[in-house]
Amino acid sequence: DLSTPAVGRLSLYYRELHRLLDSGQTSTNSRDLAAMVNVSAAVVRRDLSSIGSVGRRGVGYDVESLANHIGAVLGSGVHWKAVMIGVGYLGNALLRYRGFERLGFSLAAAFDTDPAKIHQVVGSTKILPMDQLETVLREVKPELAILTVPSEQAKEVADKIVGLGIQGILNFAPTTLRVSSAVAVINVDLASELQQLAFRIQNG
Amino acid sequence: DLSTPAVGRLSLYYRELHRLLDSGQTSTNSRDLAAMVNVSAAVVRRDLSSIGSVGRRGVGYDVESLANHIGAVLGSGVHWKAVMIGVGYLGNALLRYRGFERLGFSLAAAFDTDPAKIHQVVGSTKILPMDQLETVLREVKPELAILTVPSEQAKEVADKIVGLGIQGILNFAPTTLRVSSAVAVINVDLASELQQLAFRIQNG
Ligand SMILES: NC(=O)c1ccc[n+]([C@@H]2O[C@H](COP(=O)([O-])OP(=O)(O)OC[C@H]3O[C@@H](n4cnc5c(N)ncnc54)[C@H](O)[C@@H]3O)[C@@H](O)[C@H]2O)c1
Ligand SMILES: NC(=O)c1ccc[n+]([C@@H]2O[C@H](COP(=O)([O-])OP(=O)(O)OC[C@H]3O[C@@H](n4cnc5c(N)ncnc54)[C@H](O)[C@@H]3O)[C@@H](O)[C@H]2O)c1
Repeated sequence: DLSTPAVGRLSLYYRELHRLLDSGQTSTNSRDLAAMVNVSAAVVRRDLSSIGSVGRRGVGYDVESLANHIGAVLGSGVHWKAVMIGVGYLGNALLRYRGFERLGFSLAAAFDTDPAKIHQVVGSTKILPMDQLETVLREVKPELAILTVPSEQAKEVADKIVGLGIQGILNFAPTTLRVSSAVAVINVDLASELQQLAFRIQNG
Repeated sequence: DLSTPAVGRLSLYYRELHRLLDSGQTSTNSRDLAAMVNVSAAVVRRDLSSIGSVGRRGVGYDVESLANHIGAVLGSGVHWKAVMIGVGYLGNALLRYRGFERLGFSLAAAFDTDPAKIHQVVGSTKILPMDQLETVLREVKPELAILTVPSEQAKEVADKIVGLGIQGILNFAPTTLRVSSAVAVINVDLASELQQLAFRIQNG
């Protein structure tokens, strides 16, 4: 079983291996990979052996096969469909980010309650009214949802999308969602990240 | 010594206590606080006793004094000054977010290399050209920087701001910054968060 920090590191190795692939490098070793993500070489070797990848002594790892193996473990081979609920300032920025597509995530649709936003296209995604949520989710069957609505609305929206089969929520509203434990929720609280940064500086 | 997950939880307790304050509630207990952030009551009690806050049996915690104590531990009492480098889609959204101010962080200035953006005001922050970075940082002496430039530029910009006294960087560019260990760096890789979510669904 992989811990959350280990999964986070695998995803960073995956990102750096793809950067190496783009630059034409075919092999790497745990020391170099460690330097790319600011961890020790021992941590890299432990993470990779926990998913069954052992480097060849003196040669290291083949970049392409290691990237493919990590991708399979992380589920990047699978084509994930996501929807976004709430296309305000943050939603608008996230819809234009190419980083999600590169990992195999496609934003199938976006929804908002603001009549002025309906039928606009942001990035390559069309904004639909919330009264089409049910029809679209039954048809498209996305696994994931990105929640970028105001905090006060987050709970109600989360309940709605879980009821329509969403299995995982990436929540940006600074509030705790209480949904069925069968649904995976990852919270990104950006103000709390800045607070963590201040704490680290204060405690040196 | 507080671990990173514990600091993260304290920041969530802080958020929820302020929500209680806003609604006029004066006391709470570890069971209620636990439910608000989806952890067990035992974890709450352990976290709070590690910063010297012990509830009174049967009465619990005084909301205001607990919030103030956690705020002091997290450094929220101190007035932190931050600058932003790179005001594109993501920077534009973050400059409009009120969540940072509420925790005592003020965005003193924002910088960009795009001439079309210079002297625009976003939220309440004016966008300045990069050739004013040195003058402004020497005058304002911000401790923190939010980095929202493209990955290819992140390293060069990070070196510049560290050279001008920045002590902490909140980095959104999906690349690892190698700066002096005296500087605190927190990386937010949103694509990797989505990958974590997919991993959790795939591994149930
Ligand atoms: N702006 C940021 O950079 C930032 C940073 C951190 C966290 N957040 C959080 O992310 C969320 C979005 O922030 P924002 O700045 O984009 O806010 P915003 O007000 O600009 O956008 C919210 C959007 O949600 C829509 N909406 C409201 N209720 C809805 C509902 N029930 N169903 C569907 N759509 C609905 C609104 O019409 C609007 O377009 C908030 O919870 C905020 O606290 C934002
Ligand atoms: N858009 C998103 O939601 C999102 C999500 C996750 C991560 N990111 C990451 O955040 C960063 C910003 O993303 P974005 O979508 O806002 O990109 P963007 O291209 O819209 O904005 C980048 C801004 O940085 C400015 N810039 C470029 N070089 C600079 C330099 N040397 N000094 C100062 N300013 C400079 C540009 O003029 C532009 O305004 C990128 O690294 C991206 O990978 C963005």
